[in-house]
Amino acid sequence: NARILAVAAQKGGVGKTTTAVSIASAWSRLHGLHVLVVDLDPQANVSISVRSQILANRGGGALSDVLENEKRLEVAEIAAETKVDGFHVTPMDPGLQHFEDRMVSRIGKELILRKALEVTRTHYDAIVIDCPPHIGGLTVNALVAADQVLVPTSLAALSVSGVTGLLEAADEVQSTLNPQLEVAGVLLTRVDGRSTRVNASVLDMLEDSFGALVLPQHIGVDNALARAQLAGEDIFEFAPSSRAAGWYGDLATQLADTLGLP
Amino acid sequence: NARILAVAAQKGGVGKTTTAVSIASAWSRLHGLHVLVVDLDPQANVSISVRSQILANRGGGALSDVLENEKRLEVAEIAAETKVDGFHVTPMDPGLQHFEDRMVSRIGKELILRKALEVTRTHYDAIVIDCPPHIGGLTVNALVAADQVLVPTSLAALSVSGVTGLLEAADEVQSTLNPQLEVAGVLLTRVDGRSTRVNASVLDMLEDSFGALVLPQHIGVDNALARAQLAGEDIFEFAPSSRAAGWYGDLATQLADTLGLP
Ligand SMILES: Nc1ncnc2c1ncn2[C@@H]1O[C@H](COP(=O)(O)OP(=O)(O)OP(=O)(O)O)[C@@H](O)[C@H]1O
Ligand SMILES: Nc1ncnc2c1ncn2[C@@H]1O[C@H](COP(=O)(O)OP(=O)(O)OP(=O)(O)O)[C@@H](O)[C@H]1O
Ligand SMILES: [Mg+2]
Ligand SMILES: [Mg+2]
Repeated sequence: NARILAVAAQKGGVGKTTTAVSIASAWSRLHGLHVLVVDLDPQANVSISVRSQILANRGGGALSDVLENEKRLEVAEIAAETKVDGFHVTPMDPGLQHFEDRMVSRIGKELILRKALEVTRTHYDAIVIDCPPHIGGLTVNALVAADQVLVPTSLAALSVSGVTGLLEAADEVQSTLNPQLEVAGVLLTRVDGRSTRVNASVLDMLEDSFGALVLPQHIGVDNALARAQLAGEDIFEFAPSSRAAGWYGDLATQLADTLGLP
Repeated sequence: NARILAVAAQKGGVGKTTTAVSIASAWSRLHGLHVLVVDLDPQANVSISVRSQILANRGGGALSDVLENEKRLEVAEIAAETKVDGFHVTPMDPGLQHFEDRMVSRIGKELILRKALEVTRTHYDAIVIDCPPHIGGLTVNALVAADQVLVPTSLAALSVSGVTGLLEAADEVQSTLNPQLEVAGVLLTRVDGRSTRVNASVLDMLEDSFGALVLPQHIGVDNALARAQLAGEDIFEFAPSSRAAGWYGDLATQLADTLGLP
């Protein structure tokens, strides 16, 4: 059975998608694992990030068909293969935009994704869920389905309050619908070595509030990531010897350990 | 009657809050206008950005009290003054998190903010609404209440699809609930002069899709903005001669013109 990692944050633009795609591709390329990335964001940034690598979408459907369909489809039925062996993604799906409105009165609406991954989990070693910057029905579905949640944040005054918001939501999910949900950690991203004053004071704020949850691995600033996204390739394909490939490679190895991946 | 500018984008972290606060403070400091910033984001990043300047909150209430209360309160009743003459903001309000869920079955839910600004508009020359990175009930309320919408985007492959998403929502609001809604423009933010290759190709994508909507004024990368936010001050207070203060000063003058501010 696959281990499931949700990558979620209330704050926008902190590298949720970049982190989800980079970790997943490191697990398949460097660790030989079968990995699926589930894109829960209507902006479809996962499939945009790897659009040059995506092969034809097997089932032809979209994630919102699976989630909104009472007939119990599985996410695996709409997953798309990529040129990277064992690395699959769910295709672009603007229909996710209406998921939260449409599910309002559906009984068990928070368990929909977990159910749609029941069989899918047997096809993969790991599943990574990329969440939108909004604590609503989609992010809650991810937290209910996940074994662990990783919370990226930048070292900025405006990012700290969003970490608290997300961790509170994770707490609530843990005490109700998913008792085994754990926090993989708070990941510092886009750490700019040149802003030492801001970094030091925001890091203090984060360590005061979240202590040991703050992961020792940091992701610095590397424009190779944006260039890779423009090319539609993951960072290991686009710039395997870049600093970003090194940081995400190390992080992926560390997280494989804490998640108990094969 | 105040002119109302919504600052909205589906993409996270593109500078919506930074832009809303910077334009509003420029209008009050440099143009002598009475300006209110309405913070529609549950992360409360507006009040975090200027927390050193906020004076006691007159009414003691929060925006979600006004929006969820059938008794017809006005936003002005909960607005907080700042040390900057004529510059007011709505206070921190995590309760906004539940607004969209609570309003689901309320008749006219998309008109709530516009109604709550009816009298408020007579107290100010301009109102700037900061939106969360999510096209849901809060952003739609902002589009229904606004005269114009400004759409910030960074020059990144992952930001372009979010601009389309927002402009489509604005179109829909314009053809239904707010016929006079106009697009003030697509604003390029965090433009990093060093990434010329990425910039040129993304700019092409944007100009192909949005043509004349792309504003000629660009906001570059200036860490004074993050340092100002850490200090809890607007950029004109914290670093009046910084590049960012210059860029936002020029933008504010240009937008005052297109909005028809006094
Ligand atoms: N370590 C990094 N160094 C430089 N740029 C980065 C880094 N991480 C992410 N970026 C860039 O920052 C932008 C935001 O990243 P990304 O889209 O992954 O964030 P997100 O949290 O998923 O955003 P959203 O809230 O919209 O879902 C992207 O353009 C990406 O290329
Ligand atoms: N021009 C700029 N130069 C450098 N840093 C910037 C610039 N504009 C914004 N930032 C920084 O980028 C981060 C994101 O900006 P901001 O929070 O305003 O974006 P947002 O679109 O409001 O995010 P969200 O989607 O979470 O609401 C902040 O930490 C801010 O300090
Ligand atoms: Mg994302
Ligand atoms: Mg914001």
